[in-house]
Amino acid sequence: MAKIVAVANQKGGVGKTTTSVNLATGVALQGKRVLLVDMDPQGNATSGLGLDPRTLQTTVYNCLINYVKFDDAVKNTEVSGLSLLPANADLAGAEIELVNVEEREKLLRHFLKDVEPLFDIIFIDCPPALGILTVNALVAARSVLIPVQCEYYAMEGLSRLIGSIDRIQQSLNPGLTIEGIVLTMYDARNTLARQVTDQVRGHFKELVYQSTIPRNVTLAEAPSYGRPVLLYNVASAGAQAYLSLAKEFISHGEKG
Amino acid sequence: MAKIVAVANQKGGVGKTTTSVNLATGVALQGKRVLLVDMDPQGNATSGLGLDPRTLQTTVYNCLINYVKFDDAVKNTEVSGLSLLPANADLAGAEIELVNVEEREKLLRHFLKDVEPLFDIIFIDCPPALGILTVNALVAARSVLIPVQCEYYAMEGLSRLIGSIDRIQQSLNPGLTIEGIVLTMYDARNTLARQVTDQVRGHFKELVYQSTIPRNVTLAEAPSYGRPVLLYNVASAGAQAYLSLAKEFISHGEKG
Ligand SMILES: Nc1ncnc2c1ncn2[C@@H]1O[C@H](COP(=O)(O)OP(=O)(O)OP(=O)(O)O)[C@@H](O)[C@H]1O
Ligand SMILES: Nc1ncnc2c1ncn2[C@@H]1O[C@H](COP(=O)(O)OP(=O)(O)OP(=O)(O)O)[C@@H](O)[C@H]1O
Ligand SMILES: [Mg+2]
Ligand SMILES: [Mg+2]
Repeated sequence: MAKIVAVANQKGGVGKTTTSVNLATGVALQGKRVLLVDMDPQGNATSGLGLDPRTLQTTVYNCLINYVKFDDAVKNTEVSGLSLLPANADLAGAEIELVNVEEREKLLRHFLKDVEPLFDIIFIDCPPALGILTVNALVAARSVLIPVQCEYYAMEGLSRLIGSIDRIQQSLNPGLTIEGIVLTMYDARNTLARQVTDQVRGHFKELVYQSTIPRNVTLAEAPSYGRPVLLYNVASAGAQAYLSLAKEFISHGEKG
Repeated sequence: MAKIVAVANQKGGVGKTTTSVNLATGVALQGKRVLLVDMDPQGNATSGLGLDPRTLQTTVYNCLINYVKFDDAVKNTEVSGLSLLPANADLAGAEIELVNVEEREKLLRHFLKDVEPLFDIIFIDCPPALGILTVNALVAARSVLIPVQCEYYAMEGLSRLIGSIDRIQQSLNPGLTIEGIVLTMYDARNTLARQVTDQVRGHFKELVYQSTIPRNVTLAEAPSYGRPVLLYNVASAGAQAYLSLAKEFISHGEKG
């Protein structure tokens, strides 16, 4: 049984895709068999791993809506051990098309049932909303990894996200837990980042990973080359932070 | 007739709320009567102007769904000349509740008909998605102001946004135009920001405002005090950039 982890936060631009792409890469480089599912119509995880969403014929959308087989949609990436189920703008149609579909929240969970045995870990990158796509990810997942940007609006939105996760636990997915909270875009020079970090660590305690991701321009440059930062510039502060997060993520899992 | 401008971009965290709050403030300080409508269930524009979304009894949601009058929901702000139609998490329910409502895309447009005569300019802050809330804003508005973060993923998403605006023009709102594109979080020290700026200016030419908003921590600090940056620290680079954008926005409008 694969460990299925949704990377979610309805606040925009907090580092969901950057965390999905680089943590999945870091975990694959430790020898695990990893799948990254891109559930965002923007297709940022897809382009962050070197594919152009506009050229793809089959994506996660076709798997969920047109019963296309996993094997016909999954793509290899430059990272050995990491596969990608890509997304493109077609996925935006799902919001409307799924409205009257029976068990529309469980489509991804059902689809991944046959896929799980092939992987050790499945990550799902979510869009910045709590709509049907994110709900599908939260129902398919066993846990949620929450990136939190070290800024005020991102911190403010955290309690609403935790509330939504609670509601999913009570109704559609009782086994859902919080995998962890990762602090992103931390800039040691500014007091706001330190204040947010203290508040989040103070409130969520051991749920917060020790590894903090610094604000580091290499992380923003890597996607323009279609490569995870670990392949683009492994010596950078951003790459090193995601390597350390990957190690922490794996050791958390082993403790069970 | 008020000028109604939607501030939209489905990419998350590009500075939609920061631009809505600070541009609306800058324009009000130039003597215009301004309304800011918060159409994001996160309620960031609401808290950025000093109100706690969780304590509000009536918001834009009640105006659209329960026929609450504008006067019973609108709030004054610390900025003279700037009023706010606030939002809170109730608005997230609208996605589901409006599904079978006749003319669900036009609710905000109809609601603002009676409100327009009271203001010179109405800004609408949009959530990071192209769902029913953003569509309502694009149908109510006469133009769209697009913040673009000077980074790769934000630039990549621009063509999809322009495509969506075209589709709204052809179907629901033929008069919709692009008010302008504002480059945000520009960091002169990094090549990526310069590359993105050159590409966006090269492609969209005079649609791009001369005023560029620098990455400036004061802009991220101001919301934690519930104040627009122009009241929090008017001498900061961020505040000065939004003042210059406000002047440019007004002079664009006068040229018609
Ligand atoms: N630690 C970091 N340091 C510097 N830049 C970063 C960092 N993490 C992410 N970025 C950049 O910040 C922007 C936002 O990150 P990203 O797109 O990963 O967030 P997201 O939460 O996935 O956004 P969305 O809500 O649109 O899905 C991107 O341009 C990305 O390259
Ligand atoms: N020019 C800037 N310099 C530094 N920080 C900024 C700047 N503009 C915005 N920020 C900060 O970056 C974060 C994202 O900005 P903001 O919330 O305005 O984006 P948004 O597009 O409204 O996000 P969402 O997609 O969630 O609605 C916020 O924490 C904000 O305070
Ligand atoms: Mg993303
Ligand atoms: Mg916003």
